[in-house]
Amino acid sequence: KIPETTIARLSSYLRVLDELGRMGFDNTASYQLAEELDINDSQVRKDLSLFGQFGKPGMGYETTKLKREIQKILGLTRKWKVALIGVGNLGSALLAYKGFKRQGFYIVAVFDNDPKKIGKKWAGIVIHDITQLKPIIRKERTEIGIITVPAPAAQEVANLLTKAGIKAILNFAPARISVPKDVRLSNVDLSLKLENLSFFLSRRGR
Amino acid sequence: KIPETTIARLSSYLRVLDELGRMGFDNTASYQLAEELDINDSQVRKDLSLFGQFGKPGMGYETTKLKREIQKILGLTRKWKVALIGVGNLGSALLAYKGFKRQGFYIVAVFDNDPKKIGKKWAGIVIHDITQLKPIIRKERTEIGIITVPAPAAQEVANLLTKAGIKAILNFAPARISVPKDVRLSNVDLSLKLENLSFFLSRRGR
Ligand SMILES: NC(=O)c1ccc[n+]([C@@H]2O[C@H](COP(=O)([O-])OP(=O)(O)OC[C@H]3O[C@@H](n4cnc5c(N)ncnc54)[C@H](O)[C@@H]3O)[C@@H](O)[C@H]2O)c1
Ligand SMILES: NC(=O)c1ccc[n+]([C@@H]2O[C@H](COP(=O)([O-])OP(=O)(O)OC[C@H]3O[C@@H](n4cnc5c(N)ncnc54)[C@H](O)[C@@H]3O)[C@@H](O)[C@H]2O)c1
Repeated sequence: KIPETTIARLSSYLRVLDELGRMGFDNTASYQLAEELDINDSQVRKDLSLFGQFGKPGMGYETTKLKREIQKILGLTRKWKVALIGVGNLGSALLAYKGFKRQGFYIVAVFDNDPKKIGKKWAGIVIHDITQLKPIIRKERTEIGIITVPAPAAQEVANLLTKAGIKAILNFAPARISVPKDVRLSNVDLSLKLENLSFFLSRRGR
Repeated sequence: KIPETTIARLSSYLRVLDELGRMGFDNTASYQLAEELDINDSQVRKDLSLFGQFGKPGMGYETTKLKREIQKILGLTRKWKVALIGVGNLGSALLAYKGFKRQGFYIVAVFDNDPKKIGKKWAGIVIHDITQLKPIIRKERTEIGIITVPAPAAQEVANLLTKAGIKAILNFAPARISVPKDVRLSNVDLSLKLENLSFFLSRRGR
């Protein structure tokens, strides 16, 4: 079972490799990835060794080859269709964000329950009625769901998503939601990011 | 030097302790925190030992006491004033999000450069002209800056923030920005969250 932190580091290695590739580095040493991310060289090599034998001892890794390997591990060598529920401020921002497409994630279906929004277009996509979730998700063959509705609606939306066959959910609502055992749930809480800053600021004061 | 992952785990321990406290657990064992977060018991104890001697061997920790200790470590026993720049979709969503206040982070000043937005009120707060950043940040004594402007504007906004005395920045724009050595910069990239899901989905297929 691969730890969450390892998966997150793999995503970070990918971004560093991307940049190193653009800067002309055909080969990458583990210490370069380590330095860029402020982690131990041994951690990088330990992470990569979990998935196979990449690179040659003393020779480092071929940049594009390692990048490709990590993309495979993270499932990024294909496109993923995403459904988003709750086209409010946050949902609209995510819908317009180009960073997701860059990694192969395409928001192809969006839903809301506000009659003023249903049927309207946003960022080139029509907003569907949430009551049509199951047939549209099946027709579009989306595999990932993003929840950006208010907290009280989050669990019912998660239920609709899992009943429609979605096996992976990214939840932004500040609500503890439960999903079936075979569904992967990831919760986003941006206050964690602010706490990382307050940790730093409060130590700085000494 | 405390690793980033440790700081993130401390925030997670806090949330678990909060819940355990609400459920009536006056005492908490490290394995309870470990189980809830799907990490090793030893990792929990290792993290906490970095900051002091909490709890008694074999007795666990007093829930409210440990919660208080972690809040101190993370700088959460006081309020923090936050400035936000870029009141678009994402900025508006963050402005309305109550989760930040719950941890003591108050967005007290927001800025934009769009004449249609400047002077208007959003979520009870007036949108200031970005050209007034320095005097307002000084007057409000904000210590944290949030950047939610488009990528091309991110660096110039970061420069304005650091020149105004801000020492901690949370950046959402997909741009690599540089800050002075004594400024803490945290970047948010939500596609990392989606990659955690695609990792899971692509392995599931086998
Ligand atoms: N995780 C974080 O760090 C973070 C940050 C900001 C916002 N949020 C959360 O994200 C969510 C969205 O925030 P926002 O500012 O965009 O809110 P919003 O009110 O602007 O948008 C919510 C949208 O969901 C729709 N909706 C409500 N109930 C629905 C239902 N049952 N089915 C379908 N659609 C429904 C609404 O019509 C609206 O369009 C909130 O839960 C908020 O607390 C989280
Ligand atoms: N990190 C992530 O995962 C993630 C997710 C969604 C959006 N984003 C990013 O967040 C940013 C905001 O996204 P959005 O959808 O809210 O965009 P938006 O266009 O709706 O909002 C941008 C706001 O910034 C203002 N602005 C532009 N230049 C400015 C300047 N120089 N000074 C002050 N204000 C200025 C605009 O007037 C507007 O109000 C973008 O960079 C986007 O790529 C990141």
